[in-house]
Amino acid sequence: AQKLVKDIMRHDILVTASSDTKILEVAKKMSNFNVGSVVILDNEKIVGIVTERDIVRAISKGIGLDEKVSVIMTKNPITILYDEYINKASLIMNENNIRHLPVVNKQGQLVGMLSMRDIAKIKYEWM
Amino acid sequence: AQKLVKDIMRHDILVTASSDTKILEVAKKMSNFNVGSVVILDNEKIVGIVTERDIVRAISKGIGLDEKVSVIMTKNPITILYDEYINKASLIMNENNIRHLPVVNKQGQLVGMLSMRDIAKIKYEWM
Ligand SMILES: C[S@@+](CC[C@H](N)C(=O)[O-])C[C@H]1O[C@@H](n2cnc3c(N)ncnc32)[C@H](O)[C@@H]1O
Ligand SMILES: C[S@@+](CC[C@H](N)C(=O)[O-])C[C@H]1O[C@@H](n2cnc3c(N)ncnc32)[C@H](O)[C@@H]1O
Repeated sequence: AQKLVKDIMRHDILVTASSDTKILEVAKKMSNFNVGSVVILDNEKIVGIVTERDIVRAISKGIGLDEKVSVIMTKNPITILYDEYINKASLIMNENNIRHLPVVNKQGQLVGMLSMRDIAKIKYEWM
Repeated sequence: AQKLVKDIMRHDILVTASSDTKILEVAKKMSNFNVGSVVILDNEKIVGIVTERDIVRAISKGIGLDEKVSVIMTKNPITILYDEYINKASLIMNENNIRHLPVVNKQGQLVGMLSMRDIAKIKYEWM
């Protein structure tokens, strides 16, 4: 049977930050939790996503690390429902050239995070 | 027939830098070429690799961006021969929790770069 997003996603620790958090603080959070992305939540609503790529681009452009993360986040990120098939998640990631999908429930609340590596691991186990 | 690394790797543009390059300059190179990793070469010898994660960790620890990239690079990176099977590259990436493998020839010279996304794309096409 095909696996569902909820079977594969990480849901125990969700690394998030509010949109007025400083870029430096978000970088520290990424390093401390050893993740490549942070979901930006305001009042429990998903307003953006920040990845390592956004932070590297910020410093290459000379954006100060004490600026708010809202300056560099990707607004209104693509998300996926927890009861979707993993194959659909792969399709979305490939078509949009992204590696992370915040996972939501039917109310749009953040319930997990799915990365390309999580999918790669199960495909690898299947080989 | 199983695909080989050389069939999938990127070889047209190799993004490299010398180990005395400043971290900021490496960050700019990553952004300009839109890549997640830079191979560090001294006299055509592979001495290190730097990824977005290394740069984010550097700024989270307060390492100055005008420091040499040798301060933050991973020395003596894991590489793969261009005539290896893709499945072996997947195994190496998964076992070592890495997403990038510099590709070398039998003389140890850099001839390409393979990332997890390059492998994911062909597995996806197969689905
Ligand atoms: C286009 S991808 C570059 C490809 C590379 N493989 C990677 O993921 O780092 C990087 C950009 O996508 C954005 N991004 C990541 N996940 C996203 C998502 N779920 N929805 C919308 N944008 C996203 C990031 O904010 C970043 O600016
Ligand atoms: C352990 S991985 C973290 C996992 C995450 N999926 C990623 O790749 O960003 C990040 C570290 O691996 C290192 N690294 C990347 N490619 C490597 C390679 N081919 N050989 C050795 N180390 C490598 C980077 O320098 C970085 O410090």
